[in-house]
Amino acid sequence: VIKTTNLQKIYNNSVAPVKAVNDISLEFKEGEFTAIVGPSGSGKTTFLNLIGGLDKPTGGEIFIDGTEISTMKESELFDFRLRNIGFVFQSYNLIPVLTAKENVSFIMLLQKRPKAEMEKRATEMLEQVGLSDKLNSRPNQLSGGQQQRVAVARALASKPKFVLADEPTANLDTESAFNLLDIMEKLNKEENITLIFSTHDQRVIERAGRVITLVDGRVSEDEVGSSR
Amino acid sequence: VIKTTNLQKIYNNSVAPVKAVNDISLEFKEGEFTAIVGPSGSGKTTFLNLIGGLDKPTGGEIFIDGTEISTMKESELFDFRLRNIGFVFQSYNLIPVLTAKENVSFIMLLQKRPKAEMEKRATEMLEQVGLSDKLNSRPNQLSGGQQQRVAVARALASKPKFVLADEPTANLDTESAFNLLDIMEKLNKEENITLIFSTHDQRVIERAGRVITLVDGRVSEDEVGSSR
Ligand SMILES: Nc1ncnc2c1ncn2[C@@H]1O[C@H](COP(=O)(O)OP(=O)(O)OP(=O)(O)O)[C@@H](O)[C@H]1O
Ligand SMILES: Nc1ncnc2c1ncn2[C@@H]1O[C@H](COP(=O)(O)OP(=O)(O)OP(=O)(O)O)[C@@H](O)[C@H]1O
Ligand SMILES: [Mg+2]
Ligand SMILES: [Mg+2]
Repeated sequence: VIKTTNLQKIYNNSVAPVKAVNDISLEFKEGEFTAIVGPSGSGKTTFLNLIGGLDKPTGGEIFIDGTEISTMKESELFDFRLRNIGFVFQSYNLIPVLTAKENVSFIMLLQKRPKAEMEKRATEMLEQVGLSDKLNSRPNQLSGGQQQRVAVARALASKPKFVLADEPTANLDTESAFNLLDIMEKLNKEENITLIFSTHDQRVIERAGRVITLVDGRVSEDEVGSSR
Repeated sequence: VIKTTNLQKIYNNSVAPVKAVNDISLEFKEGEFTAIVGPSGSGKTTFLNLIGGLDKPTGGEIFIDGTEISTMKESELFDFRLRNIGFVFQSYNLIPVLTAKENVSFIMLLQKRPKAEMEKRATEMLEQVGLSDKLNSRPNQLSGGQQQRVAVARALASKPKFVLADEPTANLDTESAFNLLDIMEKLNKEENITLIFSTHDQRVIERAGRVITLVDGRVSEDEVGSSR
């Protein structure tokens, strides 16, 4: 369902070239819940950005449902992402001038969903992550963990086929983190949504069905299921 | 050494007033290592910003070494902070156009330290947090955890009397987090630097000498020492 072959990303803009992603070949099946772990700087964000179509590789291919995306035109890729992928950024990337509810609706607006459905979904999602009293607050009126939860609500609201989340619980206390995981697991089981998280959080790692460890841009371990 | 009496911060800019900090009276002794914990939105960042002089309270007083800071003039407060407080922000607040080394030196530059000393300290600090190969990289060339470590190096470089850190390990793997804690504890023991961290991270909480729990802007628990 998501497949990479010999994926590579080299940054040439600093003192020495950085092989952020260095020959990664992985397959993710539909409905899998995978945690990608590894030291700070090991390539987790770079890898997620590549398979999420937010960045172009310097080598190798990326297939999503059989479509090779690394050579897609920008507008085509934009539509593809919009219809299939929900992304939670490590630094949230909320739109400062929009409220929490508007930030969550925004994706569905671009998807041209009916206004009433959009409003309802956005409100529901924000209630689910415990922010029903913050619908009309802007990002700078929210705590770090509240912003993170808006970013998660935004990614989930359109029930995308794939949810790629970059350290989605970094700024959350245990109760909020477990709540988020419950929501994600429910979507995973009920809608067969494929979840791929980068994380340092033991609470997330324990609930993933598969754990991939990156070190220096390469896969160093790949463990599945109850053997863990 | 840091003392608050009936501290209050009310935000009046949203739908309903938010009592982010609601009557907090606490004392922090010199050389203490305190973790402030609590649910997302409980007031940790707001409290840290208040005692760090980055925000003004709506009620109550803040004393640092006997000086009441909430009524200080802006320029006076700026100098006071510069000389005494190292702050690690929840969202790092690195200067995008400066390299890692320049970001760390910046504080010491403002403190008018000799250039040679500054360069040496900045390089040492970045080596200590494992970023010796990133001295000349800009923030957008760094991973989330690397940016976080630069923010920590910046706060520690001038060996301030107080280090206030807002979730300083949120984006770090265990090895990097433990390394950071070792550095902080060393400064705590050798230089008697007072450490106050807001955190959700169990790995940090376990090493703090005192744990204060906030709920809805109030202190709900305050546990000290080996009884924990
Ligand atoms: N500028 C603001 N305007 C209005 N409300 C605010 C503002 N800043 C913070 N708040 C609110 O104050 C409360 C406390 O926020 P604070 O950032 O201190 O929480 P926190 O404990 O640091 O949370 P987290 O663990 O998520 O970082 C939250 O409900 C937040 O929405
Ligand atoms: N735009 C860029 N230019 C140069 N180097 C970069 C760039 N972006 C990332 N890097 C480098 O690529 C490597 C991998 O970065 P990446 O952000 O993928 O790590 P990560 O595993 O997500 O780390 P963290 O856990 O700290 O978030 C790092 O060494 C980083 O410094
Ligand atoms: Mg990252
Ligand atoms: Mg906070």
